[in-house]
Amino acid sequence: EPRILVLANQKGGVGKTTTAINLGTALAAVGERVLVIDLDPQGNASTGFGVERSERSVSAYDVLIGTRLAEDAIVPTQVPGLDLIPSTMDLLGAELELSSVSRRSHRLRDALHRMPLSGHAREGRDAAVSQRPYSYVLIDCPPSLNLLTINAMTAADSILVPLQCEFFALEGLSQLLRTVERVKTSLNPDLDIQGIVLTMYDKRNNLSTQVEDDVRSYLGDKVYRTVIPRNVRISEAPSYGKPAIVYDLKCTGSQAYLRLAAELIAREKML
Amino acid sequence: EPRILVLANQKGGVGKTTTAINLGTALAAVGERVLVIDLDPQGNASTGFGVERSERSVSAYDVLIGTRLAEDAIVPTQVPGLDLIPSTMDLLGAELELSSVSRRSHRLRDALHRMPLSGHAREGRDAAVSQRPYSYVLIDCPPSLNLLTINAMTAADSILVPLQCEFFALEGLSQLLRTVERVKTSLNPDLDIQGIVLTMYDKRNNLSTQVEDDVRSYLGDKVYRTVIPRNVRISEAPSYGKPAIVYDLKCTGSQAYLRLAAELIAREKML
Ligand SMILES: Nc1ncnc2c1ncn2[C@@H]1O[C@H](COP(=O)(O)OP(=O)(O)OP(=O)(O)O)[C@@H](O)[C@H]1O
Ligand SMILES: Nc1ncnc2c1ncn2[C@@H]1O[C@H](COP(=O)(O)OP(=O)(O)OP(=O)(O)O)[C@@H](O)[C@H]1O
Ligand SMILES: [Mg+2]
Ligand SMILES: [Mg+2]
Repeated sequence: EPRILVLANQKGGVGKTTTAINLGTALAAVGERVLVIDLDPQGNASTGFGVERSERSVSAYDVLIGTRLAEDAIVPTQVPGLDLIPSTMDLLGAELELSSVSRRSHRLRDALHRMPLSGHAREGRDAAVSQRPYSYVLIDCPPSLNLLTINAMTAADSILVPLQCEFFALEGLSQLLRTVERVKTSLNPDLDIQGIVLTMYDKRNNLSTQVEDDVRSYLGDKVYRTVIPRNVRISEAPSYGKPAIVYDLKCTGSQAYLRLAAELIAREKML
Repeated sequence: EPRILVLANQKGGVGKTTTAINLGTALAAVGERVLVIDLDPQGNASTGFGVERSERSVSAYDVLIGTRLAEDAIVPTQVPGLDLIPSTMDLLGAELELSSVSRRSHRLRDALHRMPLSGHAREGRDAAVSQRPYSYVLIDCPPSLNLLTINAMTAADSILVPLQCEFFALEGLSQLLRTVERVKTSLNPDLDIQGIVLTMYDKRNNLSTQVEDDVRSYLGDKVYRTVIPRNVRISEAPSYGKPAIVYDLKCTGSQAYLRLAAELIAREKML
């Protein structure tokens, strides 16, 4: 069974999508089989993997609404061993469309349970989608605690929280932790915080160090030792439709995401 | 009648709150009377003005739901001439609570129309809230196109779009412009784009210049000449509960927001 991790934080612009793309790519680079699910109507994760809008004929929206099976939405990406369920703007309407449907918070969980997570391609769809089962599923979420994020939290084993080293991002952390508790009590008792990843860390500025000290003293070992530095190559990569690791493997950002993948695998083994 | 401007962009972390706080403060500094409405459940604008959670007993939530009048929610801030309608996490529940209420998209518009926008303080509430009428109302929104943002767009005369100089932020612009058209046709025919403000501009990196060139060639005069530079003093200020202009008037970020206020006033005169 794959480990299902959700990248969640209602604070905007903290690095959820960048982490889903580059952690996913790094995990695939070390031999794991990865499925990334883009649950954000903005579709930044889909764009970051170079999947054009025209290639998203079946998407996460169809899976949530139930008109398509999850495996029908899977597309291969340029990263060997990493597949994607892309997103379209239709997701904007999902919350309203599902408002009176039963088990509306469980739509994604139910869809993934029905899917043989071996990632097998549909007949003739795309032989490139390899037959090996997924070991990791990463779900990218929009910046809010809406039905899409609740669906992701209900489907997931655990939450990876990207945390920008800024004051406003720190302020939102307690709100996020409270929401996790609520989802754990009412929808998904197995849900826990897998870890907190500090992103856009700038060692030249005091604020980053202050936020790091605060978070480590407050959450201890839950905070990853690996810290992702602010690195312009990371923000350039999506304009080429490539993960940073593919665009510039040697840059400090890519190297940090490779270390993050190694630390994640080590932490998972300890569970 | 005050000009009602909404700071909207569904892309997260682009500088909506920072612009609401510092543009508002800059407008007050040159003699305008300003009301900032915090419509984001995160409550970052309220925190950025130093209004503690304990001082938010009446908030934007109560105004939207209709249990309190808008003027009951107004609190003065440390900035002379600038008042605030604060936000609390209750706003997270507003969308669901209003889902079957009539005119649910017009709740904020109707509440502001009932309020004598002279900002008069309730009996004995707080004489510090001055008697002069507001000339500007700025509404800060969450990073999504949900009912809260739709309420703000329905109540507003015009939209000011903070745009981070990054690829993903550029990708979201066309989605935002489409939503504005939809709100204009169905809810608020007067709504227009007042302008686009480039934020977190870093002249050392090509991406910022590329995004600027793209946006100026695509939207021409709608894009403000004033560009807000990336400046660490801006992100430090909220941890002291102060606008950057109060925290460090001389820094490049504060100076840019003062120029932005001057350009905004000049553009408004041209209308
Ligand atoms: N380590 C980094 N160094 C430099 N830029 C970064 C880094 N991580 C992310 N970015 C850039 O910062 C911006 C915000 O990151 P990203 O879009 O991944 O955040 P998000 O949390 O997914 O945003 P949203 O809340 O809108 O979904 C993007 O333009 C991205 O390219
Ligand atoms: N010009 C700037 N220079 C440096 N840091 C900035 C600048 N503008 C904003 N920031 C910082 O970047 C982060 C994002 O800005 P802000 O919170 O204002 O964006 P937002 O669009 O309101 O985010 P959200 O989508 O979560 O509401 C904040 O931590 C803020 O302090
Ligand atoms: Mg994202
Ligand atoms: Mg904000």
